[in-house]
This record gives sequence, structure tokens and C-alpha cells, in this order.
Amino acid sequence: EDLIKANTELANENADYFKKRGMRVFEVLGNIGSGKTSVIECVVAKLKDKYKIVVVNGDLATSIDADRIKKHNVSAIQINTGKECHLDALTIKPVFDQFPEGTNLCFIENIGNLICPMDFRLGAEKRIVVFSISNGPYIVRKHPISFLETDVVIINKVDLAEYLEFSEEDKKKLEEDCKKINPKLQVVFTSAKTKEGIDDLIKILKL
Amino acid sequence: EDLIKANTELANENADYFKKRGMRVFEVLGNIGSGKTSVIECVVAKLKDKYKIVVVNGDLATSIDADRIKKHNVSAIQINTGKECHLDALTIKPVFDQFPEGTNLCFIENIGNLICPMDFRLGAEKRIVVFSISNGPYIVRKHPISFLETDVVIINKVDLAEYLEFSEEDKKKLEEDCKKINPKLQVVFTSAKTKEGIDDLIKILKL
Ligand SMILES: Nc1nc2c(ncn2[C@@H]2O[C@H](COP(=O)(O)OP(=O)(O)OP(=O)(O)O)[C@@H](O)[C@H]2O)c(=O)[nH]1
Ligand SMILES: Nc1nc2c(ncn2[C@@H]2O[C@H](COP(=O)(O)OP(=O)(O)OP(=O)(O)O)[C@@H](O)[C@H]2O)c(=O)[nH]1
Ligand SMILES: [Mg+2]
Ligand SMILES: [Mg+2]
Repeated sequence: EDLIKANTELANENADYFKKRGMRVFEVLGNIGSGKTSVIECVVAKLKDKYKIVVVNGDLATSIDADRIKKHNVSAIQINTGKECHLDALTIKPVFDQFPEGTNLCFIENIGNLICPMDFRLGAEKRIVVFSISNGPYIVRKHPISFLETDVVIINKVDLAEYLEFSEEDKKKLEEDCKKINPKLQVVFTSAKTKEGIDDLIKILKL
Repeated sequence: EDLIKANTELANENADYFKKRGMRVFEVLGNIGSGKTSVIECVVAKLKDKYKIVVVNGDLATSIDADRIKKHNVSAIQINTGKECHLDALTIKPVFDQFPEGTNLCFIENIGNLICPMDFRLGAEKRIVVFSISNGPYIVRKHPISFLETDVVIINKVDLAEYLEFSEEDKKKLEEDCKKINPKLQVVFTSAKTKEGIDDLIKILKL
């Protein structure tokens, strides 16, 4: 598909630009309400004294997510796509000029969607997919494509496990489903509420 | 957009076909894991002695959802789209021949996605969007388009309200957000777990 090919070339241009500016960039994807913003909040809260961070939030509408990041005294830029169900390498370019001088770490939160953003790389060092145990036990099997072009998987909201009757067995199966599709995946269980797994995530990202 | 226009004409053809066959058809949309299948399960469990029901389940992969419906001794047909993030009026046509003789009620569960399916009507009598309170309090404001072309909104998983610290105020605001975007919306709070709101939903659908 020509659009995807053209986008991948622009994504590679972005990757070169980030490298020149000395910025490490991570893309955060995942279905609606899985906890993308919450997990990013946990991570930036821990790293804001170690890095100069900017977060780019993509949504169809509102600046709610960027505003949440700003409450941590961390720079955040909101992109509203109106109707587009995914960010792409071109639509994020205009915000690069807004990155403060000396920015060396960036998280890009994509539109809440587990399907459409997968084909459109942004040029990040690693792609992180976030889903939650409240989505049910079969989300990975139902969306295999979403785990092929991904480096790290975050299984969030583990604090709800007991209440949702989500057993250790269920958690293990989810992790196995991930690795069956893509053996290179790094999987981490987190709770943005209790901060469980956040330190492990930071280690995995080598931050 | 020509594709959308062409699809709407096919959707109208489907609507005529359903009418000829004496079938009432409802489309169920919503983000991944919001409870579409669970709510459909509750409704068909209650109505299977009153109607001859068929459920059409759309997913990228697996027959997990159709298999769940079949456990209720209700006909279910799975459509796998592979990569397509929404059903459309054309892709559902081939399953019409599989509807058992005398079918008079059909639920079509669309792909888990709050954005892309909205433009592609299927020809149903009513469109029902399902999201859950575990998605956070701003899902409606972040996806206004998803509520314009919709008739009924189900706010699911209300049994989790106390555990998620989702107040009555939060619930009221969600309902107001819906009606601000589309005053004609009918909104019902449900729990597929406790069956709360299911009878109200059946009343709203005039079933
Ligand atoms: N219990 C629990 N709730 C969580 C956790 N992480 C996020 N939430 C809640 O889940 C809801 C959605 O969280 P967000 O961080 O907004 O999710 P998101 O993926 O950024 O959502 P969108 O950007 O709208 O797609 C909010 O009400 C959060 O408070 C968690 O680990 N545990
Ligand atoms: N606590 C609680 N859990 C629910 C409720 N409804 C659904 N669930 C759970 O939420 C998870 C997802 O439910 P599904 O019915 O599969 O959701 P879905 O929208 O059909 O999911 P997809 O088709 O994969 O997009 C499952 O683990 C359900 O048991 C509810 O009202 N309360
Ligand atoms: Mg977010
Ligand atoms: Mg389902």
C-alpha cells in the first residue's frame, strides 16, 4: 500500500531528526482507555528530574490528555486529528519546532485504537502497546497484527485482577499469547494506580 | 467520500432486505472490551424464547465471540476481516443466506473500534454504542463523532463504579456529555455482570 510505504520513509526521516537532536522517542499505542496517559504520567513523574521530557498526545478532540501531563510540570503538546483514527509520520512533524531546547526524551501517545495506527510508524526508537486486563482474556488473539510491529507490551490495571476475577493463570495466558505472536516482545504487567511494574517498564526502556 | 456514499446505498438495500424477511436488526458498536458481546449475551438470554435470534460477530480474527453466543443455544455467525477495522454493508451480505428460516431478530456486533465503523452503516434499525466506565470519564468528549450517528448509548460495567471510584456525579456527566452532542440519544447504564439495566435496554429497543 503506497501510503504506508511513503509514511515509513517519513518515519525514517523523523528517526534521523530525533537522533540529530539527541532525543530518545517512544510511541505509546493501545485501545481506548487502556491507560496510555496514566502510564505515561507514572513514567514522567519518575523521570522528569533525570530527563528533559516532552509528551505529544494524539486525540480526535480535546486537550484533556496533554493537560493531564502538564499538571506534572512536564511539557505536553496536543494534536487533534478531528476524524483521523491514527497519527502518522507527517502529522507529527509540525510539533517538532515546539519541543523545548534540550529536550532529550519524548513519549508520543497515539490515538486510542489497537488496529489502525499499527501500519503508520512515527520514527520512534520503540513501540509500546498498552492494553488492560479489563478488556477480557482474548484481546491478543483477536488482534494479532497489533503485536507484530511492536517492541514492548504493557498489560495494565493489574490492581483490578482480584475484583475482575482475573487469575494468575489468565495473566500467564495473556503473556503467552503475546510471545506466541512475537517472541521478541518484552511484556510487563503494570498498575498506573499502585505504580506496580513502572520501575520494570523504565528498566525495559533503558531509561 | 465516495466509498461512504456507496456504502450507505448498500446499507439501505440491506435495510429493505431485512424488512422483507421480517427481521429487526440492531448494530452494536463500541471500543475494544467495552462489553459488546457480554451485553448481547444478556439480551439474547432474555429474548431467545420470544424471538428467533441470530447474532453476527465481527472481529479481525478468531471465532471467540460467536462461540460465546452459541453457548446460549442461539445462532451466531462469525465474520473475520483479517485487517479491516470495521464491518461494512457489503461484507455482511454473504452471511444473510446463513440466517435460519424464520429469523426475526438480529444483532450485529461490529469490530471493537469507536471511530472507524461510524461512517459505514450496515442497514440496522438502530445503532447502539457500548462503552464502559472503566474507560475513564472523558471518552464521549474525546470521540464526539461516535455519538452523532448513533441511536442508543450503553454505559456498561457500572458494577465497577465503587471500585473505580466512579461517582454518581461522574456517571451523570457522562450522560450529559452524550446528550450535549446528540440530544436524541437514549442512554442506559448497564452491568453485564449483575444484569442491571438489561431490562431497560430491552424496553428502549422495543423488544
Ligand atoms: N484501576 C486502575 N485504573 C486505571 C489504571 N490505569 C488507568 N486507569 C483508569 O482508566 C481510565 C483510562 O485511563 P487513561 O490513562 O485515560 O487511558 P488512555 O489509554 O490514555 O485513554 P485514551 O487516551 O482516552 O484512549 C482512567 O479512569 C484511569 O484512571 C490502573 O492501572 N488501574
Ligand atoms: N465487571 C464487569 N465486567 C464486564 C462487564 N461486561 C463485560 N465485562 C468483562 O469485560 C471483558 C470484555 O467483555 P466483552 O463482552 O468481551 O467485550 P467486547 O466489547 O465484546 O470486546 P471485543 O469484542 O473484544 O471488542 C470481559 O472480561 C467481560 O467479562 C460488566 O458489566 N461488568
Ligand atoms: Mg490518553
Ligand atoms: Mg466482543
